[in-house]
Amino acid sequence: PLNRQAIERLMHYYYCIQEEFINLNSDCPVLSSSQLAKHLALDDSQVRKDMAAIGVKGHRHVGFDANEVVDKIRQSLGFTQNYPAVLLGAGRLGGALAAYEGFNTFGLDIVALFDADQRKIGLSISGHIIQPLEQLEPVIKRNHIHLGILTVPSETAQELTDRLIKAGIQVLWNFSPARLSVPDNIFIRHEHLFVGLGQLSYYIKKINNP
Amino acid sequence: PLNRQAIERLMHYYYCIQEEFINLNSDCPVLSSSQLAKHLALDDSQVRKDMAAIGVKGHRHVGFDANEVVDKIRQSLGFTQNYPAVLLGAGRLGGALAAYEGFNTFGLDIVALFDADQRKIGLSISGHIIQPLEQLEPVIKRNHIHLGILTVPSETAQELTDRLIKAGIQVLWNFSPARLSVPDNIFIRHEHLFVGLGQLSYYIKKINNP
Ligand SMILES: NC(=O)c1ccc[n+]([C@@H]2O[C@H](COP(=O)([O-])OP(=O)(O)OC[C@H]3O[C@@H](n4cnc5c(N)ncnc54)[C@H](O)[C@@H]3O)[C@@H](O)[C@H]2O)c1
Ligand SMILES: NC(=O)c1ccc[n+]([C@@H]2O[C@H](COP(=O)([O-])OP(=O)(O)OC[C@H]3O[C@@H](n4cnc5c(N)ncnc54)[C@H](O)[C@@H]3O)[C@@H](O)[C@H]2O)c1
Repeated sequence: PLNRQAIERLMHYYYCIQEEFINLNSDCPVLSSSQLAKHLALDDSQVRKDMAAIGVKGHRHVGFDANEVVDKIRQSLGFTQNYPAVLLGAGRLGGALAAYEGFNTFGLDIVALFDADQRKIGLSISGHIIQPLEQLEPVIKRNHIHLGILTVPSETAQELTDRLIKAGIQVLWNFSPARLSVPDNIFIRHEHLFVGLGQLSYYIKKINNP
Repeated sequence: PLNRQAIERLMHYYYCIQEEFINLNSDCPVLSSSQLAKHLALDDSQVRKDMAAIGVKGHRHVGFDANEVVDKIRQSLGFTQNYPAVLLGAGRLGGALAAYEGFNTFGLDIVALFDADQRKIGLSISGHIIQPLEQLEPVIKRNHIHLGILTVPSETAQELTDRLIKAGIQVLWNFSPARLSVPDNIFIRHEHLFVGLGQLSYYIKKINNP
């Protein structure tokens, strides 16, 4: 099985190959582990270990086939499946996520949006009609949904989490700052955009203190 | 100097300590490198190396002082400075970022919002008035701004990037899917929320194929 660090590395390889390698070479893009390692400031041996873990065989002195690496990452991480999700909190951030087309190639299919604000019910974002919370359980059951996305204010996040778990949701993508308590069999990924500020702030500090 | 990987690790320690350790122990929270390593699936030796790099001295058989680690990370990454930023594209995502209070403790100060949609000019998000693009250069010069945040559609991102760089911006936080070309002295962080889907999709795949 893959741990959190390995999954993050695979995502970085995926993104790096899509951006750097496949776009540049039209026919058969080949890349070496040292190219990927250098690009992501990793050890060469870590890249080779990761490739072996997902079943990519490199050719000695030649390297890896970029398209094969992308395919194997997509298979290992499950991007070839299609997993439906519900999104709670159709506000600014929730609306931006519902409208973003970049998620489709990763298998995510946001099938329904919910909100507590009566003024939003019936409005549409990119073809999704915002539904009242009474519809939450029936929609989860009807579509066999495993994933719940939370883009609600902190103070409502825990009660909505409890409600989602009771309805059968086992995986949560939480954007609210709330610290959620859930049973051990539930997987939560907290998304904190402030993580990006580490690099930005460090670089600005260097500009201000050369 | 710290490379991208090291900065990401420091951010994970920071978040982990804030969430797991400081909240739980009221008086003097102490943690060991193996506690942090286990929590983040890293090697013990990597944690100790990182602590040494930011000047945190651990006490043999006791561990690190959690408050000291947080302070040293804040200093190393520059969160103690206050850096102003402009945000272009006051739409759904831009509005959510402008309204988010979680960025303040990291030194980010979004001082001005800009948009091309005349209907949005003069509206306010969390106290920020949306300004027309004509005001961009004067605001950047007046406030000595180094950071530009892009939450605009892909097709406008490159021309706005060129305009920001010409006005003296050296650091960019790009949320648009566009691939931006910039001179070597410009630092860009592309934010791709799909990175989070790696873990979510992998976990759902495990649920569907036990
Ligand atoms: N993780 C990050 O880095 C980050 C960045 C920006 C915003 N956020 C967080 O994302 C969340 C949303 O931010 P936003 O700017 O979109 O706010 P917003 O106010 O625009 O949207 C919140 C939505 O949730 C709805 N809502 C409130 N209570 C509800 C309930 N009980 N059930 C269903 N819907 C409910 C509101 O009606 C509103 O539409 C906030 O918690 C914010 O702190 C996180
Ligand atoms: N990185 C990610 O994971 C992620 C997630 C969601 C959205 N996005 C991206 O973020 C961007 C914004 O998404 P959104 O949902 O907020 O869209 P939106 O349409 O709500 O907001 C875009 C804003 O940009 C403004 N704009 C358009 N052209 C402009 C110009 N030349 N100058 C200044 N402002 C201009 C529009 O008037 C609008 O207010 C898009 O590029 C989207 O693809 C990225």
